[in-house]
Amino acid sequence: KKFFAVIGLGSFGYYVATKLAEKGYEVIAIDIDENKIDDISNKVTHAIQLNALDEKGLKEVGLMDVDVAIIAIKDIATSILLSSFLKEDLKIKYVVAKASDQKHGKVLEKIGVDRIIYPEIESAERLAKNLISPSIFDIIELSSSHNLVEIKAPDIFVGKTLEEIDFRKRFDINIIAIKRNQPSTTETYKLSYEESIIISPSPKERIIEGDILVMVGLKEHLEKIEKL
Amino acid sequence: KKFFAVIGLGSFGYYVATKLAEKGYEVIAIDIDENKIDDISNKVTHAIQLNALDEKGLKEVGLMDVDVAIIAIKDIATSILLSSFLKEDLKIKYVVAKASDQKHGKVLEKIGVDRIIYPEIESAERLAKNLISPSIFDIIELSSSHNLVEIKAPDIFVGKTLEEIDFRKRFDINIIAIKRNQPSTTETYKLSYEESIIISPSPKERIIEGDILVMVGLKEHLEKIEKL
Ligand SMILES: Nc1ncnc2c1ncn2[C@@H]1O[C@H](COP(=O)(O)OP(=O)(O)OP(=O)(O)O)[C@@H](O)[C@H]1O
Ligand SMILES: Nc1ncnc2c1ncn2[C@@H]1O[C@H](COP(=O)(O)OP(=O)(O)OP(=O)(O)O)[C@@H](O)[C@H]1O
Repeated sequence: KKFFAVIGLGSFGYYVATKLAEKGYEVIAIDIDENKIDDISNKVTHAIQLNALDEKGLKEVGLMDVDVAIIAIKDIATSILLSSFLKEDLKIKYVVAKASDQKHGKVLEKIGVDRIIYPEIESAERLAKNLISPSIFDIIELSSSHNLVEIKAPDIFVGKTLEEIDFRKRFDINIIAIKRNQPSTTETYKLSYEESIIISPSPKERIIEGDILVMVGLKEHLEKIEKL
Repeated sequence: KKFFAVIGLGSFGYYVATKLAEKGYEVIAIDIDENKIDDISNKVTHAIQLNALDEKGLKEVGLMDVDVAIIAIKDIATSILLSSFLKEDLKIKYVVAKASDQKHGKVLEKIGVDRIIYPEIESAERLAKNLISPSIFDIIELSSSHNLVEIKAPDIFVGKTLEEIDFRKRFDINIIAIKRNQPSTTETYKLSYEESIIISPSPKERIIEGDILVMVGLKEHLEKIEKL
């Protein structure tokens, strides 16, 4: 299971750290401000007061062992120096950093940060799209009658093809994808970390033990499947 | 077509305003800072320098005529006073406000703001979910071979049922929804502003002129349909 570090505990960093910890992952949270450390200490694996530029300190708390580091500090200079240290010196495989604007983001990309987050820009674009025309996925989430759910394939489906099970006729639901665990063929966290996703599976697709079915349909119909 | 106002042009407000304007909507952008107004003036319908608490000024620029107002100011007191003015005095139908934290958000809800946005919290949750396991929709967006597209139904499909067209066999794609314009039965902007969405349509669903097909499939297959 992945081991995460979050450096910088403003709203963004705090919520990333606590969300991951809630889902059962090991999280080390770092901030220069002792109050932030006190607030979060019972919610994460380790909360440590440190300056993000204290390279010796970061090494001592075992930061090179993390799989993913998230830099949630606005200050451009600090985030650039820290990103470079985490990628180049500590060789952390996957580094995510929050950027205040495109200029900041471009520099982070150049020094090899794996993923840049622009919280305000992303929320702004989602809101604008949503005000113009609610997206299908928002509809599915907002719809009081429909749901999009993921469930582990019930035993009675294992070994059968989608066609044989005939989800639409029997349950009136649409399987829009199957998530399947397979040894990962790439090192990337971006798409298929230990998991491949079969989008829009063919009716001839045979279900394997452990498959996760991603389904859309009316709530009462989905509940029937969940009871199998 | 909807008429929007955005008050407060930090990153969040600036991007909401420019995104809406790019899509062809009328946008009035307001900020107390003249530099922000200069930066945005050629990108929106009207950019006006005003204090958000200047009720007389807001009335004079015609703010009561907007359909949707977006308050993108962090300061809690200002955003609360402004929200109350826009809902109670100007009777603006749909007001969206950015909130810095849950406490701020709760007060805005109490005074009737229609939708609260928490940019940092939302981006943090999306990132956390995405780091744990890329969601199907991120996969579809990130996948280099698959796409999720929406297209206006080609003439040759109008009047036919999905079954008759047989998308899967002929094109190997999955229609996960149909967006259809119908007179709106509710006043809400939240779900179906002039548009109903048929999720996971039945094979017997007949396509009407103007239907928007929401489809998932391999890029080259989707391109075939787009050429019809
Ligand atoms: N050099 C540093 N070392 C460690 N922590 C730092 C350093 N500089 C800033 N921080 C911490 O980073 C956190 C985030 O601060 P920042 O100024 O980036 O933005 P913010 O506006 O609080 O963030 P958000 O938008 O996520 O709410 C703060 O808790 C701060 O104490
Ligand atoms: N009373 C006011 N009237 C009009 N504009 C205001 C008022 N107070 C602040 N603003 C404007 O609101 C904008 C947003 O400022 P704010 O302090 O909320 O946050 P920000 O950190 O710049 O926002 P973001 O997180 O979106 O980048 C600024 O451009 C500022 O000039």
